[in-house]
Amino acid sequence: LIEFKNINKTFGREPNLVHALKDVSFKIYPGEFVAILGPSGSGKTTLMNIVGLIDKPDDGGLYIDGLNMGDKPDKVYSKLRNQKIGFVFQKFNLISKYDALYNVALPLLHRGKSYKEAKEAAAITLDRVGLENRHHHKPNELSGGQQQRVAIARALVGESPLILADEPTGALDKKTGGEILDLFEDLNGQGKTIVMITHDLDIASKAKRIIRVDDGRIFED
Amino acid sequence: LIEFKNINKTFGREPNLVHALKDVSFKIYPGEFVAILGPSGSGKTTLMNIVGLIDKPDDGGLYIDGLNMGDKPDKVYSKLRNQKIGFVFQKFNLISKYDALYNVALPLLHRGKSYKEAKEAAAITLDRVGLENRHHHKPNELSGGQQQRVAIARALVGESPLILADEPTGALDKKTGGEILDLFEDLNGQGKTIVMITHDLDIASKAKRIIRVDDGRIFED
Ligand SMILES: Nc1ncnc2c1ncn2[C@@H]1O[C@H](COP(=O)(O)OP(=O)(O)OP(=O)(O)O)[C@@H](O)[C@H]1O
Ligand SMILES: Nc1ncnc2c1ncn2[C@@H]1O[C@H](COP(=O)(O)OP(=O)(O)OP(=O)(O)O)[C@@H](O)[C@H]1O
Ligand SMILES: [Mg+2]
Ligand SMILES: [Mg+2]
Repeated sequence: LIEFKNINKTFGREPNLVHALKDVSFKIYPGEFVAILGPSGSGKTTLMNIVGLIDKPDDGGLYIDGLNMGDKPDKVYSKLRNQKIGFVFQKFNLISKYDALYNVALPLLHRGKSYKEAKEAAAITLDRVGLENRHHHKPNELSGGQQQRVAIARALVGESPLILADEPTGALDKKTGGEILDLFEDLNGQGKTIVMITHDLDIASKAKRIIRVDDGRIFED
Repeated sequence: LIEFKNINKTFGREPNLVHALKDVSFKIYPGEFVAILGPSGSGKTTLMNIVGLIDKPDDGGLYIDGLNMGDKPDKVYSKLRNQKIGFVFQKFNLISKYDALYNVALPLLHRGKSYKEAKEAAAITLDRVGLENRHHHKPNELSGGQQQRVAIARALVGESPLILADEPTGALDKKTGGEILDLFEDLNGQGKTIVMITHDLDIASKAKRIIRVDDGRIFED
């Protein structure tokens, strides 16, 4: 499904050059449940953003379903992203002027679904993450963990085959975090591919494979 | 040091009225190390924002060092806040156009320290949270956990007697989170009062007292 071949990514320039990913190679197959662990600043989000087609490597090959993404125009990236990927961002990236329901409906509206259909699916997904009474709250009228759950709902509403989650339970108590993890396990059971960055070793132990990131390099047992 | 007497706080209005804090009463004494736990949405941040003098109760009494805050003008709140409180916010609240060093220097500049003095103290504090090589990175050039550590450094740079931390290790791996906790324990050993919201039971166990929040009410063992 996803292949990295000798991928490098740097930010900034001398003397502030940061080599965030160094010669990273791995494959993720359809239906896998992968946890990505590593210290703060080690390159996990940078790696995930390339998997999620919202950033590009400086060097090396990125293959999606065998397709070499390197020479494709931006609209191929955004089309694949909209149709195939649900992404829970580390900083949530909710739109502050819209309420929870509309934020979650947006990916479906972008795919051309009707307003009625998109809102119904958004309502169901918000309920599934425990936000039944918060549909019409805007992000700044929600607690940190509630905002995180809106971000999760938005990633799941489109029933995408690939779900990327950058620390999806960081703002949640143990019980609520466990419920979100159960949800991901159910989706994986339905055949969806899940790639999840987490700092929580209990959460990581639920995944079937662990990739560790340290100072821009990856390690697997 | 801090006393809540029958404090209530609501948001919104019917039919969307949220009763975020319900008849909350407790005291926190100088030098304590208190952990606040509870489910997502239970009212912890709302409580902390009142302790931190950035929000006010709708009902009930707030006393700081015996002073009834209820009838004081806003400039008494902001003066106390600037001089006495270091606050690590759940969403960090960094200023995106300034680099890490300037963000951390700001509380000292607000107190009238010289630019040179403020930057020196900021540099030392950033180093203490492991960000030696990131002084001139802006927030969007930092990882999630690095941004959190800038927020922590900013809360600590003024050596305030009261440190409030809303989920200060939420974006950190176990090791880095442990280092931050050691830092808080050192500061508590120096006599500073620490009030910390956390979802992590290991972190909570390091505190000397636990206050639980559930659906707007507080409970203590
Ligand atoms: N401006 C607002 N308008 C309406 N409701 C609000 C507003 N701010 C907070 N709330 C509600 O008040 C309740 C308490 O919020 P608070 O942020 O204190 O929770 P919390 O315990 O910090 O949660 P978390 O662990 O998720 O950060 C939540 O249910 C939230 O939806
Ligand atoms: N725009 C940028 N300019 C300069 N450096 C950057 C930029 N973005 C990220 N970095 C650096 O790249 C490194 C990797 O960042 P990344 O966000 O991938 O880390 P992470 O593993 O997700 O960390 P965390 O667990 O703290 O979220 C960090 O050291 C960070 O400072
Ligand atoms: Mg990250
Ligand atoms: Mg909160």
